[in-house]
Amino acid sequence: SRLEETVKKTITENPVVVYSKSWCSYSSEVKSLFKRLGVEPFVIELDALGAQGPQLQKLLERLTGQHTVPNVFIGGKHIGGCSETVKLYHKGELQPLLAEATAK
Amino acid sequence: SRLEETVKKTITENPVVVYSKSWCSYSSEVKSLFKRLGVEPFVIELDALGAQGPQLQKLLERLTGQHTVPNVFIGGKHIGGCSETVKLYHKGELQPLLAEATAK
Ligand SMILES: N[C@@H](CCC(=O)N[C@@H](CS)C(=O)NCC(=O)O)C(=O)O
Ligand SMILES: N[C@@H](CCC(=O)N[C@@H](CS)C(=O)NCC(=O)O)C(=O)O
Ligand code: FES
Repeated sequence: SRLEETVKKTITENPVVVYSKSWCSYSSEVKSLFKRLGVEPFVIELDALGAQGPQLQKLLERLTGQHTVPNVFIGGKHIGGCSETVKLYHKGELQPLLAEATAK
Repeated sequence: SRLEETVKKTITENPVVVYSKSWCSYSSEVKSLFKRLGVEPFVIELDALGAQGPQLQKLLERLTGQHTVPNVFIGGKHIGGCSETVKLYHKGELQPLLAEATAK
C-alpha cells in the first residue's frame, strides 16, 4: 500500500525514527534520550495526522507486532518501545547501533 | 458545580486517588507502584468517561494547577504526577504519607 511504502522509505532514509504521540511522556523520554546522545530522531507524531494516525498505528502493528507508542527504528531495524530502547542504552548497546546507523 | 463536588467527595473518601488514562504508561507506573506498596488506589480512567473525561481533566487543572495525567491525591492532598510520586518514594516520604492516609 502507499502508506506502507511511506513507512519503508522513512525508516530506510532516516537513521533514527520514532513514531510518537506528542502528549505521551514515554514518547518524550525516548526522543530526549536520542537528543542527549547527539542524534536527532526523525519523529512522526501520530496524533498530528488526523485520521491517518490510527491507520499508521495499525500498519506499524502489522509490520512490527507492536501496537504501542513510541515505536522506534534504528538503521531501518525495529528496536521496540521506550523500555527496550532504554534497556539497550543501559546495556551499552544503543550507542554502537546509533554510530553504525548514522555512519551510513 | 456537581462535578467539583464529586471530585471533593472522591479524594476525601479514598486514601489514594489516581486520575489516569488507561493506555498511558506513566499512569500504569504510578498505579502499580501503589499496588506494590500494598495500597489499592481508587482509579478514575478519564478516557472511559466519554465527554466527561476532558471536562474532568479541565476541572482538575483548575483545582490543582495540573493538566496532565496521572493526577495523584493521597489523604485528600494533591501530590502531583508520576514523577512527583516516584520522587517521594525514592526520598522515603511516600510510605509515611500512605500509612497516615490509610490509617484514618
Ligand atoms: N513498554 C512499552 C509501553 C508502550 C505503551 O504502553 N505505550 C502506550 C502509551 S504510553 C500506548 O501506546 N498506548 C496505546 C495508544 O496510545 O494507542 C514501551 O516502553 O514503549
Ligand atoms: N512529569 C509528569 C508528566 C505528565 C504528562 O506529561 N502526562 C501526559 C501523559 S504521559 C499528559 O497528561 N498529556 C496530556 C494528556 O494526555 O491530556 C508526570 O510525571 O506525571
Ligand atoms: S501516554 Fe502517558 S506515558 Fe505514554
